[in-house]
Amino acid sequence: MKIWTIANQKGGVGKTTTVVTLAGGLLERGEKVLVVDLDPQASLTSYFGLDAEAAEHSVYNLFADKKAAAIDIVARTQSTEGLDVLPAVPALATLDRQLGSRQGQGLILRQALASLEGLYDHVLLDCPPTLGILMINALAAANRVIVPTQTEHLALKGLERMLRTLEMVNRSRPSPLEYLIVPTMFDRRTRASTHALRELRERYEGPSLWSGVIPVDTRFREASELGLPLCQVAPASRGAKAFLELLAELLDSDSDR
Amino acid sequence: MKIWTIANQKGGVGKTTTVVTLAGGLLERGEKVLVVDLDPQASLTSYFGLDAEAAEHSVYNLFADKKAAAIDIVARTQSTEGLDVLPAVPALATLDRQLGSRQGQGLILRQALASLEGLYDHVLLDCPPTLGILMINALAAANRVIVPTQTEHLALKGLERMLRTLEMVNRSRPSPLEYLIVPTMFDRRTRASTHALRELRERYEGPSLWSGVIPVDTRFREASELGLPLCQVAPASRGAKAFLELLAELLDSDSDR
Ligand SMILES: Nc1ncnc2c1ncn2[C@@H]1O[C@H](COP(=O)(O)OP(=O)(O)OP(=O)(O)O)[C@@H](O)[C@H]1O
Ligand SMILES: Nc1ncnc2c1ncn2[C@@H]1O[C@H](COP(=O)(O)OP(=O)(O)OP(=O)(O)O)[C@@H](O)[C@H]1O
Ligand SMILES: [Mg+2]
Ligand SMILES: [Mg+2]
Repeated sequence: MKIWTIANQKGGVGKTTTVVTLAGGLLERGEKVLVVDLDPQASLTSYFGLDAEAAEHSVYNLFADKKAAAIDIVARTQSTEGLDVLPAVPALATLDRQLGSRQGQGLILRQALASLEGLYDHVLLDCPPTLGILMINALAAANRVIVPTQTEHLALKGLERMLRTLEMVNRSRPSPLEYLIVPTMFDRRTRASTHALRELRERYEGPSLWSGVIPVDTRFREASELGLPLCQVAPASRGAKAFLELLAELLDSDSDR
Repeated sequence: MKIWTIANQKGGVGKTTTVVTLAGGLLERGEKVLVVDLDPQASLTSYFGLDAEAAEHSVYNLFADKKAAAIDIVARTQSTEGLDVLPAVPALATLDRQLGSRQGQGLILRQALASLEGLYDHVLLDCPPTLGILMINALAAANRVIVPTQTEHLALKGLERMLRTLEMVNRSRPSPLEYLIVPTMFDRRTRASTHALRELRERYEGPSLWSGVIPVDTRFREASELGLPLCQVAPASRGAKAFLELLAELLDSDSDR
């Protein structure tokens, strides 16, 4: 069971979109997939038609009640066959205030997911756009981190901060966490986008920056309206093809390790 | 002195862009403007060329040190004449853990800004994409709230949650806070965008939804690369015109009250 965390402290860079689209690609390959929503916004939960306000069992239980088991909170998605979700609820926003200063709260998720070993091939974690206890838990639970970043100037600043957070987390892990920066919302018509991509490629070379890009594609919004991964709505679209290319490379490099 | 808070718990909806562009429009009218960055991401601080890592004085001081005065942390922007900033630093992300459970922490910003009365005509507060102590302070300090929301399906769910937060805050205020929902990133070429706008207009009528829209416009990214408000970079662009129209209506309705 491989655990991929999709994180970036900057908002609106395509984290949820990346989780949904990669999960769609893994399902097409016949894999068993679980997605975990760690965002009090509950975008991932709503994307798949689940009601974030009414969820009785959610990720919140794992943090609030030590005896809660992950298997009890798994929900089946209504729209997508074979995809399970650990849903979020707005109350996740209170965890930092409740648990923040207590020690040893960083491994709650890692232990909860360990109990699901063997039930899923891949588990994808969707993070909120904030550095807090939920993101720290997600980074501690991960085998690999994917960092979507918009190809525009402001987002590059946020990226430096995210990578510093990763370095901080790596200091308390047994083995360093591999990360991959994925340029998203690339718009080849605008200078600002091509400048930002060039800057990214100058600053981060080698294995930590994906060699491809996820282009701007209006079909993502249409897929979210239908509550389906883009690969199932428009497999020939530019956005879907780019994510399937990314997925193939991620799986290749997983099998090398 | 009017205080406008720009907030939405959903990430990437155009909060920082709204603060920057409205501030640019107010400056063109010869007003004295202060923008306040309450986001640990410090997008607004970086936008105007200030270094969020090195800022000695920042909004953090107002919360961490009761004797700190707002006037001591005002920084002049390097790129835009006549615009002052209260900068953010990444350490703002720790405030929820430090102060969260203590009572009476919601009026710190309101009191700090009261000491600047008479120095500025408008103060614009940029919020992080999280419901926490910083957003609560911003809502308590505001005369009016502007809620940018993307014209797409997922963002509409986040809007319901944001409006519930406003209702919660309104219960502890002397007079209810007026809010205006501003549809952003409208792309008339995609069905999902026109559907979302129609849904917005069906659900929210009257004074709480702006009758116009902010269109998708690639010039916003170019403006952010230059660190200038869009009105100064491309005053005839669709994005700039839409924000100037919004600004005219906001100022009209302010003078009516
Ligand atoms: N490549 C793309 N092209 C066009 N639109 C995109 C693309 N990727 C994401 N989007 C759209 O951008 C918006 C933001 O994406 P998303 O919600 O996935 O970001 P996020 O990082 O998860 O945001 P948050 O920080 O709020 O969690 C959504 O409306 C989504 O449909
Ligand atoms: N109308 C628009 N058309 C095109 N791009 C836009 C528009 N408004 C904002 N953007 C771009 O979208 C991105 C997100 O905008 P912005 O950073 O202002 O959102 P935000 O809500 O402040 O995000 P966060 O939640 O991280 O604070 C930026 O790259 C910005 O340039
Ligand atoms: Mg998200
Ligand atoms: Mg912002």
